[in-house]
Amino acid sequence: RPWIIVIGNEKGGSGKSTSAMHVLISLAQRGRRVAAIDLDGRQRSLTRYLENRAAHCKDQGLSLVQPPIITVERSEEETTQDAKRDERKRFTDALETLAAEHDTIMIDCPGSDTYLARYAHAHADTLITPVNDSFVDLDLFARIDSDTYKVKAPSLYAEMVWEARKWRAVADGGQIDWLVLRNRMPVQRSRNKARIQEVMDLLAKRIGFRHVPGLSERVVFRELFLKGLTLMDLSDSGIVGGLRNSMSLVSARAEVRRLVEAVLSAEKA
Amino acid sequence: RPWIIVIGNEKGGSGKSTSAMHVLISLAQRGRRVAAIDLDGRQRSLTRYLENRAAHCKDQGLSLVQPPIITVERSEEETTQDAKRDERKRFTDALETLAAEHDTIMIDCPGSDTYLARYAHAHADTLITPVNDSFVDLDLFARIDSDTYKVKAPSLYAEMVWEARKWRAVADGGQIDWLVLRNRMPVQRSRNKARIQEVMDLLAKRIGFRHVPGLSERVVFRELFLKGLTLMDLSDSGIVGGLRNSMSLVSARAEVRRLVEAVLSAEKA
Ligand SMILES: Nc1ncnc2c1ncn2[C@@H]1O[C@H](COP(=O)(O)OP(=O)(O)OP(=O)(O)O)[C@@H](O)[C@H]1O
Ligand SMILES: Nc1ncnc2c1ncn2[C@@H]1O[C@H](COP(=O)(O)OP(=O)(O)OP(=O)(O)O)[C@@H](O)[C@H]1O
Ligand SMILES: [Mg+2]
Ligand SMILES: [Mg+2]
Repeated sequence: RPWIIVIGNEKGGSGKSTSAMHVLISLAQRGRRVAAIDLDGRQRSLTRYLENRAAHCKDQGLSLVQPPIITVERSEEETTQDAKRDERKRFTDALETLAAEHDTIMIDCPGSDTYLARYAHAHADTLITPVNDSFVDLDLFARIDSDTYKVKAPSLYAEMVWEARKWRAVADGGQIDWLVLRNRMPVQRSRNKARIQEVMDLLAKRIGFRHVPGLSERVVFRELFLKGLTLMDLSDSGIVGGLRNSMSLVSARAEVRRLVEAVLSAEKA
Repeated sequence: RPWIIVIGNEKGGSGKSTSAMHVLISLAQRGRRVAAIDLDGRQRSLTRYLENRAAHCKDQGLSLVQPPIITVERSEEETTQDAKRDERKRFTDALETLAAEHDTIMIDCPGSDTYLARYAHAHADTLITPVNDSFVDLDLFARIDSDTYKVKAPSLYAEMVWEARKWRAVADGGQIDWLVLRNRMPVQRSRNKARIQEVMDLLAKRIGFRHVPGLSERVVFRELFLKGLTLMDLSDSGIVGGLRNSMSLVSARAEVRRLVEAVLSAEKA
C-alpha cells in the first residue's frame, strides 16, 4: 500500500495547497511515483495549480514533471448519512485508482472542517500541517494564556487529529506521524516570531507532533501559481522573467528542501 | 432597519476576521451602536477575539468599547432542507435580536462556501471582501491569463456574489455595495503587487465592485489577538509592551482608518 501524505489544517489560508504543490513536485523530481488527491472539490487550488502547469508546459514546449491528480467532488446527497457514505466511497475509489501505479499519494484538504477531510486524516501515514505564524491560527491548536503564553487546553484541530489517530489505531494499528510547520514567517527576527516558536515547541510535546522548519513569507510563492511553477522548477536566476532577488530565491528553495527532507525522514519512520 | 455590513470571502485566511474586528472597533469608537454576528460557528475567530478583549479588560481594569456578538451555531439537522431552514431561522433571530438596540450590524463569514454565508451575503447593504495579494486568491474571482494577465472569465466567488445580488434585488429591490481590498500586501513595491493592482482595477469594472485601499502585511495584526486589542486601542507608542516600530504602527493605523472611511462612504451611498 502506498505512503499516504495528508496536508491538513482546518484553518483557512494556512498554506496547505502551496505546501502540497511544493512537496509534490519535489518528490516527483526525486523520481518517486507520486500522485495527488484534491479534497477541496469547490476551490480545487491544487488541481488548478497543476492545470496551470500543464497549460504552461504546452504553451512553452516545456517538459516538467506532471504528477496526476484526482479531484474529489463534494457529495450532493440529501442526508448526512448518505453524504458520508458517498464521500467515503469517492475517497476510497480515488485512493485505489492511484495506488495501482503510485507508491506515494499526497492529499490536499480543504480549509474547513469537513467529513471528507476527517476521513482523509484517519488514513494518513504522514500528516503535514502548515500554520500561519500567528496566535489567530494557533487558537485552533490550543487556548494560550495572554500573559504567560502557557498552553491552557488543546483546541478544535488538535482534538480532530487526536480523533483521527484513534480511528487509525483501531482500523489497522497504524500511527500518524504529524509534522507541523510555520508558514509565512517574517524574514526578520521579531518578538512575535520568537514567542510563537516557543509556544510551538511546547505544543509539539504536549499535543504530539514534530515542529519542523517552516517557510518564510515570500512574494515568489504567490507569483508562480498562474504558470503552475514551483521554486524547484526555477534555476538560481529564476525562469520567471528574471526574479530580482536571487538571494531570496536561493533561501526560499533551501527552506522547501528542508521541509521535504523532514517529510522524507517521516517515511523512514 | 440597521445598516448590515457583511465581511465575506469563501477563500480561507484572506483576513475576514482580522478586518471585521478592526472595522467593528473603529465604528464602536466613533459612537455607532454596532454589534456583530459570527457565522463561523466552529472556529469563531471574531467571537474569540472579543472574548479575549473582555478577559483582558477585566484583568487589567481597562474599559475599552466592547460591542456585543452573537455566534450562530452550525445546524445539526440531518437533511439539507431542514438544515437550511434551521440556519435561516438562526440568522434571522440573531439579526432581529441585535436590530432592536443597534443601528449597525457586522457579520463575519466562515472561509468556506456555506449556505449560511450565502444567506448573509443576500442580506448585505455593504459587502467587504479582503483578499490576499495573490493570484491563488484571485482564482476565486476570475480566471486570469498567465501571459497577458487579462480576465478570461469570472469564477466561483464572483458568481456567488452575483447570485446574492439577484436574491437581494428580488427580495426588496436593494443593492449590495461591494468593497474589495487587498490584505497582507508587501510593504515594499514588487512587480507582483503592481500586477495584482492592475488586475483588481480591471476586475472591479468587470465584476462590479469598488477596489478600496487595503492593508499591508504587518506582524502587529497577529500579535494583538491574544489580548483582544486592535490597532485603534494603541497609542502611538503602543500599549503592547513597547512596540519597537512606531512608524509602522502609525502607517498601519492610517491604513485601517482609510478602510473605515471607505466603508462609511458606502453607508452614505
Ligand atoms: N510562504 C508564503 N509566502 C507568501 N505567500 C504565501 C506563502 N504560503 C502561502 N501564501 C499565500 O497565502 C494564501 C493561502 O495559501 P494557500 O491557498 O496555499 O493556503 P490553503 O491552506 O491551501 O488555503 P485554503 O484553506 O483556502 O485551502 C495564498 O494567497 C498563497 O499564495
Ligand atoms: N494585514 C495582516 N498582516 C499580517 N497578518 C495578517 C493580516 N491580516 C490577517 N493576518 C493573519 O492572517 C491569518 C488569517 O487572518 P484571518 O483569520 O483574519 O482570516 P479569515 O479570512 O478570517 O480566515 P478564515 O477563512 O479562517 O475565517 C491570521 O493568522 C491573521 O493573524
Ligand atoms: Mg488550499
Ligand atoms: Mg475568520
